[in-house]
Amino acid sequence: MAKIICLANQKGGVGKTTTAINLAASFAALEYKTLLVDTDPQANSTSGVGLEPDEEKANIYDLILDDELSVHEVIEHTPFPNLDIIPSARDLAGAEIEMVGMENRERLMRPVLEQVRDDYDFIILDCSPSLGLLTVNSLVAADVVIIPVQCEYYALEGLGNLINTISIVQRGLNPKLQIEGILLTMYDKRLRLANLVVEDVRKHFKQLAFGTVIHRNIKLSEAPSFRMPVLAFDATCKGAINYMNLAREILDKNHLP
Amino acid sequence: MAKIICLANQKGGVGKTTTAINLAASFAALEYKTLLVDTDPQANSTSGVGLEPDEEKANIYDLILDDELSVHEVIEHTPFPNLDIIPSARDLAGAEIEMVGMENRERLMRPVLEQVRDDYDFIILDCSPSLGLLTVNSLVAADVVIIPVQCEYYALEGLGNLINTISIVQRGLNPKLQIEGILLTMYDKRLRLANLVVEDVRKHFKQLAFGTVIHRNIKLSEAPSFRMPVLAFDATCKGAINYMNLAREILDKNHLP
Ligand SMILES: Nc1ncnc2c1ncn2[C@@H]1O[C@H](COP(=O)(O)OP(=O)(O)OP(=O)(O)O)[C@@H](O)[C@H]1O
Ligand SMILES: Nc1ncnc2c1ncn2[C@@H]1O[C@H](COP(=O)(O)OP(=O)(O)OP(=O)(O)O)[C@@H](O)[C@H]1O
Ligand SMILES: [Mg+2]
Ligand SMILES: [Mg+2]
Repeated sequence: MAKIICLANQKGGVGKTTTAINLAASFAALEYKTLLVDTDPQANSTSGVGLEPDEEKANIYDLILDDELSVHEVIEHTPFPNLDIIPSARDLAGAEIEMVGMENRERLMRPVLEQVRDDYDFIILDCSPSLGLLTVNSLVAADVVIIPVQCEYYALEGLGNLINTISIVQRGLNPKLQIEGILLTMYDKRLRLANLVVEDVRKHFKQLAFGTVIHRNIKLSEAPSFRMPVLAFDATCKGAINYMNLAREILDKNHLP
Repeated sequence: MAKIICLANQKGGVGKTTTAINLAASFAALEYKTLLVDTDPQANSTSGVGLEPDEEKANIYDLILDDELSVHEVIEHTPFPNLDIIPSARDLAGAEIEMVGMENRERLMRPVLEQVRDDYDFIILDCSPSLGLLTVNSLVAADVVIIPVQCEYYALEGLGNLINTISIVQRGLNPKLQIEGILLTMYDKRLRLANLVVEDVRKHFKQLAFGTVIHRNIKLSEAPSFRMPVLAFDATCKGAINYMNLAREILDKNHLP
C-alpha cells in the first residue's frame, strides 16, 4: 500500500516541483514503484519528467469530475523505470472555480488515489503555490506532507501560516495527516541569511526538520531544460546526492529497506 | 492621474514582490507619490515596507466587499516618504472563494482604485502566484502589467501561457491593458542557463523586454528581514541601482521627468 506524500507551500518558488520530481526519481532508482501526481496547472512536474503537457489528455481534474474514467487510463509511464505520472495541463487552471460549488469539494481527490494505492510504494503530489481547493484536496488525500522551505526570509515568514493551515486540515478533513518533515532548500553555506534560516528552523521545529539539506546546485535548475530528473542528468552532482540522501532518510524513518 | 502597474506571473518566486516594493520605493525616492497595493494573502509586500500584517485591519478585499468603507481609511503611510500602502493579511486567502459567486466578479477592484487615482502618480499592485480572481481583478484594474521572469527554465516555460492569459483579458475585460515590459530577474552572468534565458527572451519578445536586468544580489533578499526596501537598506548595492535604473527606464518610456 502506497504512502501518499504531498509537497505543499503557498510561498512560490521554494522547490516543491524540484523536490517532487527528484524525490520520486530517487525512490524509483531504489526500485520503489512511484507515481507522481501533478496537480499544478503550470505542469512543471509533467515536463520535468519528459512528458509534453497536453490539454487533450485527461488529468487529475477529469478524474475528479468523471466517475466513469478509470485512473489507469490517465496514468502514463515516464522514460524512467518505476516512475509513472498523472500529468497536468493548462486547463487545470479552471478547475478550482468549478470545484467551489461541488459537494464534498475538499475530498474529491482521495477516492481517485485510493484506486491505485496498491499498485505503488509511493505516490507524490506536487502542488501549486496556493492554498486553494486543489492543494486542500491534496492535503486531504495525503498521509504525510513535506514542506520545502527556501533559505530566504520570506519563506521563513510564511512557514507559521502554513503549519496553521495544516493543523486545521488535521483537526477536520484529514485527522491522520502528519508532517513528514520541513526540507530546507537552495542552501548556500556562504550566505549569512541562509545560515540564519537553517538555524531558526532547527531551533523552532527541532526534529520536524529533515537532517538532509538541499544545497543550491546549478544542475538542479538545468535538468528541467533537458526534461529529466537530476539523477538522470548528472548522478554525481551535489543535487542528486542530496535528493538520494533525502529518499534514504525517509526510508529509514519509515523502517523500509 | 496615477498610472496603475500590475506585477503578475503565476510562476512562484520570480521576483513579483521584490520588484513591487523596490520599484515603488524608487519612484517614491524620485518624489513621485506612490501607492503599493498588496493583493497577496502572504502579505510579503506589507511586511517588506515595514508594516505588520494585521487581520483586524481592513484590506483590499474589505474595500471590494463594502461600498461604505472609504479607501482613505484603509491606506497607510509607510516609514518611507511618498510611499503609501493598502496592506494585506492572511484572511485575504478566503476572498477568492467568496468572490466566485459575485456579480461582476472580475471588475470589483477597479472602482476602488479609481477613488484614489488622482492622489498618486503610480499605483503598484503586487499579486500572488496564481491566475485566480484577485490576480484577474488586478489585471482588469491596471493600465499596464510588468512580468518578472526569473532567469530559470521553468519561468521561461510558463511565459507563453501568461501572455495568452493577458491577451484574453485585453480582448474582453480590459482592452486598454498593455504589457509595460518583461523584466529579467535574479540574473547571474556566470551561469550558462541564465544567459540562455536572457537571449531567448530578447529574441522572442524583442522590445517588450526591459533593457534593465535585475542581477542576483544578496542585499535584495536581506532587505525584507530588516523590513525595508533595498534603497533604504543599502542604496549603493547592485540591487538598488538596478531597480533605480528600471524606474528611470519606465519614466523615460512614459516621457516623465
Ligand atoms: N537546490 C536548488 N538549486 C538550484 N536551483 C534550484 C534548486 N531547487 C530549485 N531550483 C530552481 O529554482 C526554481 C524554483 O524551484 P521550483 O520550481 O521547484 O519551486 P516550486 O516551489 O515548485 O515553484 P512554484 O511555487 O512556482 O510551483 C526552479 O527554476 C528550479 O529549477
Ligand atoms: N534579484 C534578486 N537577487 C537575490 N534574491 C532575490 C532577488 N529577487 C528576489 N529575491 C529573493 O528571492 C525570493 C523570491 O522573490 P519574491 O518573493 O520577490 O518573488 P515572488 O514572485 O513575489 O514570490 P511569490 O510567487 O511567492 O509571490 C525572495 O526570498 C527574494 O528575497
Ligand atoms: Mg512548482
Ligand atoms: Mg510575492
